[in-house]
Amino acid sequence: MHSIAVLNQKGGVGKTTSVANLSAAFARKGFRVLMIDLDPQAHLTLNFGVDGKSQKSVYAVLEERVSVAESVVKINDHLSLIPSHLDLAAAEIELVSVVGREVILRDALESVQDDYDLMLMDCPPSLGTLAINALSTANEVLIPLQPHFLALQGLGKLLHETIRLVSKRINPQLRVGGVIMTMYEGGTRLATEIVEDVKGFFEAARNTDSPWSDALVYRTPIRRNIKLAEAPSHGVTIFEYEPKCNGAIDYDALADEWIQANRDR
Amino acid sequence: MHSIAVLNQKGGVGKTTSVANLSAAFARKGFRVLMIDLDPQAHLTLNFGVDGKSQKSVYAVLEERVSVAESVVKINDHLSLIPSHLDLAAAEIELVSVVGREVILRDALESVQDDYDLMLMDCPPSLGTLAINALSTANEVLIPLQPHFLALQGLGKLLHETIRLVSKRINPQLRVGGVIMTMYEGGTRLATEIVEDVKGFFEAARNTDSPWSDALVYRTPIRRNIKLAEAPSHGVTIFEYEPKCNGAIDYDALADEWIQANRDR
Ligand SMILES: Nc1ncnc2c1ncn2[C@@H]1O[C@H](COP(=O)(O)OP(=O)(O)OP(=O)(O)O)[C@@H](O)[C@H]1O
Ligand SMILES: Nc1ncnc2c1ncn2[C@@H]1O[C@H](COP(=O)(O)OP(=O)(O)OP(=O)(O)O)[C@@H](O)[C@H]1O
Ligand SMILES: [Mg+2]
Ligand SMILES: [Mg+2]
Repeated sequence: MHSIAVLNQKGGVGKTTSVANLSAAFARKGFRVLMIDLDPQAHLTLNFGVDGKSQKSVYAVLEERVSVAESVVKINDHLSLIPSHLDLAAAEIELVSVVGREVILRDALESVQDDYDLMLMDCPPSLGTLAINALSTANEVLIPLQPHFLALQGLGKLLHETIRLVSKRINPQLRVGGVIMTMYEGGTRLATEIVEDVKGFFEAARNTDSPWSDALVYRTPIRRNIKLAEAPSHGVTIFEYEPKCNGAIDYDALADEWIQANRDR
Repeated sequence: MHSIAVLNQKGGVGKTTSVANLSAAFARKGFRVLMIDLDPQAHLTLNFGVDGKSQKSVYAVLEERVSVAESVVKINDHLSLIPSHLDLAAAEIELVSVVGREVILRDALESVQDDYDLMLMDCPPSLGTLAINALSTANEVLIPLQPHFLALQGLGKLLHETIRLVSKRINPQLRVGGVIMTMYEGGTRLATEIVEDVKGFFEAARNTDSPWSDALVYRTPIRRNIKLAEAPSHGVTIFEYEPKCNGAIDYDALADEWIQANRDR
């Protein structure tokens, strides 16, 4: 099972929107997909119209009160979700002194390994215990990035501090799959410059032994499109809401690009 | 001294952009303004080209290693900044068991009360110790809000959980000054609907005794404008970068609206 952590500590860069719509794109192509909402804001959960205060949430899984199988909510035949809980922020504090707190999620998921082809984890805008659980579970990180000032600085911190440490101390098989340009405003000088900077960053890492030495800058940008912001208010993804708009085209193309890149992995 | 916390736990809604440009707008009108960067990402600090790893940061103030006066960096005659530090995230953890941790900043600022007319505090996208310090220090909260799905849900949590508790247990003089519509895309149904919902929310609170019973929904929206995203990469605010663009017009108009609203307070 491909296990993908979608992470960027910068807020509002399209992590949740990418998890919802990439997962739906993969599901429409026939993959069995499990989404996991690891954000106390529970936006992924609420975007699908699922209860944000269920007793069988990822919070209960992390506290070992329910099994993963008990927590899973079926969205459709190919798409399922482990919901978050609006009190999940407390877990960051409660877990602080639990031995092996970084790998609780990974251990819990072993029981459903064969039930899914792809697992996507939506992370909060922070690098605490919840994000670390995602990174310890994942074999790949996808990083949504809005090409604005300081995007590169945040990326550097995420890679050199957090991902490097998790890869070294907890999860040696963790790779950075790549960066997804989100909320992309084509034709602006800012976007063009930042994309070039990000490409240069990864070029420089090509022959090192870092977990991002073969990371891609995905060619498909996710263009700014108000439909992507509207779909959640109807409890659906872009593919149910407005399947012909740029948002749907972009996420579907991105899914195809990921499949191509991972065919041989 | 008017002391304003700029807070919303939702990421990427324009908190930092609002602190930088509102502060500059007030400074240009002759107010003596102190900005405080309480975000470990230190984006406000970096947006002004100030060192994000100074030994005399807000981190050092919170750990009582330097005084506020020692930490202040002068941007221009009317605008100063207490910078953040990229390691500030550790403060959230280190301060957990310090008695009276919520009011360290407030106590430290007493020494400079008479040196400034306005103080604006930039908060991280979370409701932890750093945000609580801002709320315990402030006499007013301004809430930047992107009119997207779940904006109202985040607002409800911010008010009913965090602001209500700080007002009740630590800072009874705390008021919610109002909500600022940011990244506003005029002509979209989503923006129109969410703005109506937010107005309705505050209408319903009008005659209650909550800290937001006289909160405004500021009439001036901050329109989406790429210039606002470009200015920081030049180390300046919108007024130096592109003084005639919509971003400058909007933040200047918002500053005037605030002054009008607060003339009698
Ligand atoms: N390409 C896009 N075009 C227009 N709006 C978008 C786009 N992508 C996301 N949005 C909207 O922008 C807002 C922020 O996106 P989202 O919540 O996915 O970011 P996030 O990184 O998950 O935020 P957080 O850090 O708070 O978890 C949401 O209201 C979302 O609907
Ligand atoms: N009105 C606007 N038009 C266009 N871009 C904007 C606007 N306001 C802010 N931005 C850009 O959007 C991004 C997010 O804004 P900003 O960093 O101010 O949000 P924030 O709420 O402080 O984020 P965080 O939660 O991470 O602290 C930045 O790159 C900023 O330059
Ligand atoms: Mg999110
Ligand atoms: Mg900010």
